[in-house]
Amino acid sequence: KTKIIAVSNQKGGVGKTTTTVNLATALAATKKKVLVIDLDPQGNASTGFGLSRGSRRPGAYEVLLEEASLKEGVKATKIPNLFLLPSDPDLAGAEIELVYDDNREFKLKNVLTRDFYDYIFIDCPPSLSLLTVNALAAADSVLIPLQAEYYALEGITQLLKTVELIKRNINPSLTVEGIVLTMFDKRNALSYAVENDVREHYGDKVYTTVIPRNVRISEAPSHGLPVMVYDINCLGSLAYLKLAREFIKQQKRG
Amino acid sequence: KTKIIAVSNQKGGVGKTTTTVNLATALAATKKKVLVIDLDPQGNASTGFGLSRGSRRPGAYEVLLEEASLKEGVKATKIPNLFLLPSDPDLAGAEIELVYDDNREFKLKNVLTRDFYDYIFIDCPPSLSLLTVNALAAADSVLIPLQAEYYALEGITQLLKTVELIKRNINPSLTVEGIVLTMFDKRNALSYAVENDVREHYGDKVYTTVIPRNVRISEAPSHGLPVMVYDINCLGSLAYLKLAREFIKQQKRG
Ligand SMILES: Nc1ncnc2c1ncn2[C@@H]1O[C@H](COP(=O)(O)OP(=O)(O)OP(=O)(O)O)[C@@H](O)[C@H]1O
Ligand SMILES: Nc1ncnc2c1ncn2[C@@H]1O[C@H](COP(=O)(O)OP(=O)(O)OP(=O)(O)O)[C@@H](O)[C@H]1O
Ligand SMILES: [Mg+2]
Ligand SMILES: [Mg+2]
Repeated sequence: KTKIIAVSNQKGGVGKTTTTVNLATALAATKKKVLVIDLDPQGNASTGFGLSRGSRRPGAYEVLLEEASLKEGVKATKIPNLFLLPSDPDLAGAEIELVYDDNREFKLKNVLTRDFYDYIFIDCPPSLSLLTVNALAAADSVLIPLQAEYYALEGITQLLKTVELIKRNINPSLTVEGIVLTMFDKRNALSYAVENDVREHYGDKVYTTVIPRNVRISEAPSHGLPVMVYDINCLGSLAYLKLAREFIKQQKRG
Repeated sequence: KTKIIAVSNQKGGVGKTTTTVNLATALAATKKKVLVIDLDPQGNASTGFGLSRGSRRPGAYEVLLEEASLKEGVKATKIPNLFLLPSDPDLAGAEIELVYDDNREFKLKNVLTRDFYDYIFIDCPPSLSLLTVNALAAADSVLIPLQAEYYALEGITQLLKTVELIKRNINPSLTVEGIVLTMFDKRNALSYAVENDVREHYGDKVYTTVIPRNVRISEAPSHGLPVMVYDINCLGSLAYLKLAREFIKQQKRG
């Protein structure tokens, strides 16, 4: 019943948090019950939903180390049907503390229950470290935001190799949910070059929907709101709504 | 004689690699001998200097684990006076392998010699993990690229706390070299808001030079060239040249 999706890419600043926050918001608007897990010690997804720094405990750190239950960690957001397991800088300590634990890859998988939510999205940090491995071990699929830039394109092969490794050794049911192009700039030939390259290599794994570079998207976090709520009519919101429709259509196909 | 500078920010995609590659190139053009250490398993700095994926071994991984000497790992680049210790995805394995080593924070410091180069720049991955700790333990100072965006601004306090922690426990001589604003968009009010906030909080730690968002900067890596070499007259190159002049002036003041 519940589908668990990790949003991951070890390349930094490619739109992982922005995609998690806005795709989750769009799905919640269609009356789906959605949980966002902020697995990045930076806590950007928690900020994106307007949760103050002082009200994030217990959060992902305590839940991973079994000092609090998932129920105790999950907070409601301003958005109906959308819940958040927040994070704070302590989460960075979990990486070191879990290294000696035999079960270290499965800490997150073991605390997630599939009874209440329709979707669980996990916002990953920009690395392939233990926190990301926990997300990929717990997830049914991985959604990959890909910035339309050269360095970002270079990293995708490494990421897909890691996904294969996890699938073979830790989580046999892990699939690629899809690749979504982000920060696409229509005035920049490089964006089209990256798009052509990605569609050629990864075919229908790449969403038709492309997220444009849009200033309203980068303004929204300073108001603690997803761009869909901050400015529903901007190009950024319209693109994420379109992505949500495409995502839902794919779920039906199965 | 040799100054060692870590370029670090756990926020992803803020211009760490771009700043490392271009500041190093500008200094090499003034006849200083410069070494760039690519401490990010993504290997973007190695790509930025045009080093093919197949010629990166031995590199940072082998040198950190003492399987090769620094001299064996360092490669010449197309740019006179500029040398590179490249990295590849194996470097991600070093994080796990070094955890059991009593000296794990000082592996890099112990292999760096200060006899040949005027400057050593270390390009860090987007995290505060063991690789970044190694860079901060080995460095005299840390240069912080700060993207003119809200999420990036949020992360700066955490980074400076970590720098203080490293200074107190591991490397008492570590200082902040400076904060440089990157990807500044003159048409976007958010950029000015971030600039005002940073200059108010961090005063003269913030370089006067601001790096504008410039499409030529993002095109250069696909040609394996620093933007200074790819297009010396573009706004991006002029900004990094100005940053280099400001950086050199600060070194003289000491
Ligand atoms: N389509 C877009 N248009 C304009 N700005 C965007 C867009 N998507 C994201 N941004 C901005 O770009 C920056 C990077 O995006 P975001 O933080 O979502 O990336 P990330 O992959 O989560 O980064 P990290 O690797 O640090 O976790 C943020 O400041 C965000 O507001
Ligand atoms: N001033 C700029 N104008 C336009 N594009 C830029 C600028 N600076 C960097 N870029 C582009 O933005 C992307 C992010 O920059 P870069 O890779 O240097 O950041 P980073 O902090 O090193 O990222 P990571 O956290 O993944 O290591 C790259 O594709 C780069 O080409
Ligand atoms: Mg993020
Ligand atoms: Mg980088």
